[in-house]
Amino acid sequence: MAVVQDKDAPRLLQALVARGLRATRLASSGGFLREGNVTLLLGLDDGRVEEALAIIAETCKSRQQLVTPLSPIGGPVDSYVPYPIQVQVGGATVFVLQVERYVKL
Amino acid sequence: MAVVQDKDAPRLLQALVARGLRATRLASSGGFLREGNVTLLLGLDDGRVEEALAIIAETCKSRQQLVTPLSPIGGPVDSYVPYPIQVQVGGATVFVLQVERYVKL
Amino acid sequence: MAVVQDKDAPRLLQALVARGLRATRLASSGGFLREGNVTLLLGLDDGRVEEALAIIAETCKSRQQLVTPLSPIGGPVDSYVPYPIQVQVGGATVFVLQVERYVKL
Ligand SMILES: Nc1ncnc2c1ncn2[C@@H]1O[C@@H]2COP(=O)(O)O[C@H]3[C@@H](O)[C@H](n4cnc5c(N)ncnc54)O[C@@H]3COP(=O)(O)O[C@H]2[C@H]1O
Ligand SMILES: Nc1ncnc2c1ncn2[C@@H]1O[C@@H]2COP(=O)(O)O[C@H]3[C@@H](O)[C@H](n4cnc5c(N)ncnc54)O[C@@H]3COP(=O)(O)O[C@H]2[C@H]1O
Ligand SMILES: Nc1ncnc2c1ncn2[C@@H]1O[C@@H]2COP(=O)(O)O[C@H]3[C@@H](O)[C@H](n4cnc5c(N)ncnc54)O[C@@H]3COP(=O)(O)O[C@H]2[C@H]1O
Repeated sequence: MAVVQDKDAPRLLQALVARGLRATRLASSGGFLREGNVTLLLGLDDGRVEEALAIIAETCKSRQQLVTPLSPIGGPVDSYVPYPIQVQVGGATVFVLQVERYVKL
Repeated sequence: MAVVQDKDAPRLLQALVARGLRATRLASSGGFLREGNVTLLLGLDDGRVEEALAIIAETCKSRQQLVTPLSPIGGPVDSYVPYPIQVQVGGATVFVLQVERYVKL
Repeated sequence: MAVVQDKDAPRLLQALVARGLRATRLASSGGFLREGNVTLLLGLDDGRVEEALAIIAETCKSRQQLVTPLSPIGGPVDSYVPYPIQVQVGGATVFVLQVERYVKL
């Protein structure tokens, strides 16, 4: 499962399809910034995981962005004054899970 | 992966972010009641699973609710007359899956 | 996790609920055709996986469909002329994952 930026998702899907790699796209949003992003479910043969990771690395560039979080990180909610902070977004967060069985009906 | 009530999701996300735990939010709905709920994807270090479960338990209270399911449970569809039943909702349903590899690109 | 066609999802959910099998529905879309489909998260006891697979097989019929993909498969984007191709859709794609722990809060 790979969580990627909204902006990078179309190019990533096109690159995966071009290599015959299958994917399902789920709309999602980040827990911290609450902005929309994309979670992709990729069912891959063991031998093609590295290839998929390389495609994700090529198409999902990581970059700096100035953002203002909606709520305090750890402090009390009522005395919170929102202020912009610099975070590293883009890139991709990938979880590789072992599939016990793959069934095509 | 944790399935929680719509109403509990914002407080749960805030509590997770406050402890520096990362999460991705997916819009979902229940198979039985067909009401909207929230599925959270939490990539956690092995050592922080208990802490995350404790945060989920604190913020997602389980409660009784009177509901009318849209379709029959097991019986024929055409002779179905909807009637309210008491179900236990809220709380959270959590599936802990072993992640083989975690890759940050 | 089972990826099924939009059209088959309501009947599949009804059949699962009728047998007391629990499910969560996530809105999704296909990587290739970019059409909406449905991803179901089914938390099942080990002994009921076969039963769930049989229900999915019965309710999700696979069929031929004429479609025109939005973008080229592998070739250059600028010289692409969309043309209809015959693909096999419907059916279901199921990933069975081992759950290490199931927690109900
Ligand atoms: N408590 C905190 N304090 C300071 N900065 C924080 C923070 N939590 C997140 N950030 C920063 O904000 C960016 C966006 O996080 P968000 O949770 O909205 O959006 C996240 C989230 O949807 C997903 N994600 C990342 N790690 C995850 C994990 N372990 N589990 C589940 N989802 C994850 O990927 C998106 C992008 O993550 P990425 O790491 O590239 O970028 C993160 C990170 O640089
Ligand atoms: N066949 C049935 N007969 C009688 N009562 C039934 C039933 N199926 C469900 N219920 C009751 O209705 C509540 C809502 O179920 P729903 O499927 O809409 O919404 C569910 C579903 O989206 C998800 N969920 C629970 N267990 C799951 C599982 N094993 N696999 C996937 N999703 C699950 O968590 C939500 C809340 O579940 P929770 O257990 O707290 O609460 C459930 C349960 O108390
Ligand atoms: N590169 C390609 N070249 C030619 N034909 C291609 C192709 N990629 C997909 N197709 C065909 O198009 C149908 C729809 O694919 P889509 O990606 O939109 O929608 C897919 C996708 O959302 C999901 N899916 C299938 N296999 C998957 C996998 N390994 N990983 C993740 N999602 C998968 O299930 C949906 C239905 O898949 P299904 O196999 O029944 O049907 C597929 C397949 O017959």
